[in-house]
Amino acid sequence: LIEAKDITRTYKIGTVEIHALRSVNLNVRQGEYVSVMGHSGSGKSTLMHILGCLDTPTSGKYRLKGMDVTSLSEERLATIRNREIGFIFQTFNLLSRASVLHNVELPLIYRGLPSKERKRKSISVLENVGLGDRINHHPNQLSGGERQRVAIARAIVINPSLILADEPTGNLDSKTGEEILTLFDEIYREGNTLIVVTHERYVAKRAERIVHIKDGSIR
Amino acid sequence: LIEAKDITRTYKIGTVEIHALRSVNLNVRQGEYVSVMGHSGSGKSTLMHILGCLDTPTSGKYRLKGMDVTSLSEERLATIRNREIGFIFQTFNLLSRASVLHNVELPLIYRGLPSKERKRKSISVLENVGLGDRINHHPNQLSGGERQRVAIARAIVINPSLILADEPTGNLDSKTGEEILTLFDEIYREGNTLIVVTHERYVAKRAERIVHIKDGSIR
Ligand SMILES: Nc1ncnc2c1ncn2[C@@H]1O[C@H](COP(=O)(O)OP(=O)(O)OP(=O)(O)O)[C@@H](O)[C@H]1O
Ligand SMILES: Nc1ncnc2c1ncn2[C@@H]1O[C@H](COP(=O)(O)OP(=O)(O)OP(=O)(O)O)[C@@H](O)[C@H]1O
Ligand SMILES: [Mg+2]
Ligand SMILES: [Mg+2]
Repeated sequence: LIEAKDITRTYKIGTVEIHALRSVNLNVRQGEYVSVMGHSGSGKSTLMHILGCLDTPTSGKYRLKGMDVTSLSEERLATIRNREIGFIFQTFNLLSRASVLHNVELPLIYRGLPSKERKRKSISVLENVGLGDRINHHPNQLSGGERQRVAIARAIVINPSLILADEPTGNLDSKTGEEILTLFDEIYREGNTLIVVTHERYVAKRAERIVHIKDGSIR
Repeated sequence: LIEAKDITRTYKIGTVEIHALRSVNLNVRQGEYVSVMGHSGSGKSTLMHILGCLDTPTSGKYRLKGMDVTSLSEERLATIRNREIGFIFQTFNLLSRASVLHNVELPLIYRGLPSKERKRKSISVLENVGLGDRINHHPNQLSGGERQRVAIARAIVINPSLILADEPTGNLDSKTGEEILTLFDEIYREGNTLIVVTHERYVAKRAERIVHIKDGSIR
């Protein structure tokens, strides 16, 4: 599914160059469950954004489902993101002026689902993450872990074939974290692909294999 | 140092009442190191905001250093916050348009420290959290764990007598987390008071005792 070859990503701050990713190679098969670990600042989120078509590498090639992503138009990339990929951001990225329900409905609105069906799907997934009684709250009326779960719900409501989760349990106690991992297991059993960045070993161990990143390189 | 008596905090969403804290009693002595654990949504951040004079309880009494906080003016509360309390927010709350260095200098600017000294102190504390080479970045040019460490640096640069840390290692790998805990140990050895909310057991075990919160109550 994923073939990332010699991916390099460099940022420039003034005259200083930061090599966030250095010639990274990563292959992930359809239906695989991979976890990614590494120190703070080692390049995990940068890698995830490139895999999720949210950022382009400075150099290197990224093929997703056989398509060379670096050669696609912005519209085509947006379509792939909306249809194929469920991205859970490390910092959630919720709409602060919309309700929890509306935040989760948003990807279904983009897909043209009728109102009744998208409400039903959204409420169902919010109940699955334990937020059935928070659907009318706004993000600033939620706890940190509740916001994280809204971000998770929004990513999985479209039944994506690829889940990219960036520290999905960083704000969750282990019991609530286990509930999320149980959901991920279900998604995995249905033949979908999961890549989960985590700093918690109990989360990493649920995957088939663990990829380690250090200073922008996969070891 | 802290005497919280019958603290209740209720939120209203439409007609629904949410009992975030229910008659919570908590005493913390000067120089104590306490950790707080509990499920997502159990009331930990709500409690921390009240202890940090950032929120007022719906009912109950909160005495800090013998003063009845609920009877103080907003100016007096602001002074206490700026001088006595280092608050590390679960969602960081950094100024996005200011550099990392400026974010950490801010509390020292409020205290009237001269520019040379506050730069020196800020750079020193940023080096202590491993961000010496990130001082000119803006928060959106940092990783999640780097932003968390800026929030930590900003809280400790004033040498506060009370540290309130809300999930300070949520975005940190265990090695970087240990470096932060080592800093906390130093602050503790100097006779200061620490209250640390965490969902990670290795963090909680560093404290003298663990307080458990469930559905807004301390068990
Ligand atoms: N402004 C608000 N309006 C309404 N409800 C709120 C508000 N802020 C928090 N809540 C609710 O109060 C409860 C306690 O929130 P709090 O942030 O204290 O939880 P927490 O223990 O810190 O959770 P987490 O571990 O997820 O950060 C949550 O269920 C939340 O939905
Ligand atoms: N926009 C940017 N401009 C400059 N440097 C950046 C930018 N974004 C990230 N960086 C730097 O690139 C490095 C990698 O960042 P990344 O967010 O991928 O790390 P990470 O592994 O996800 O870390 P964490 O575990 O703390 O979330 C970091 O050292 C960071 O400072
Ligand atoms: Mg990251
Ligand atoms: Mg919280």
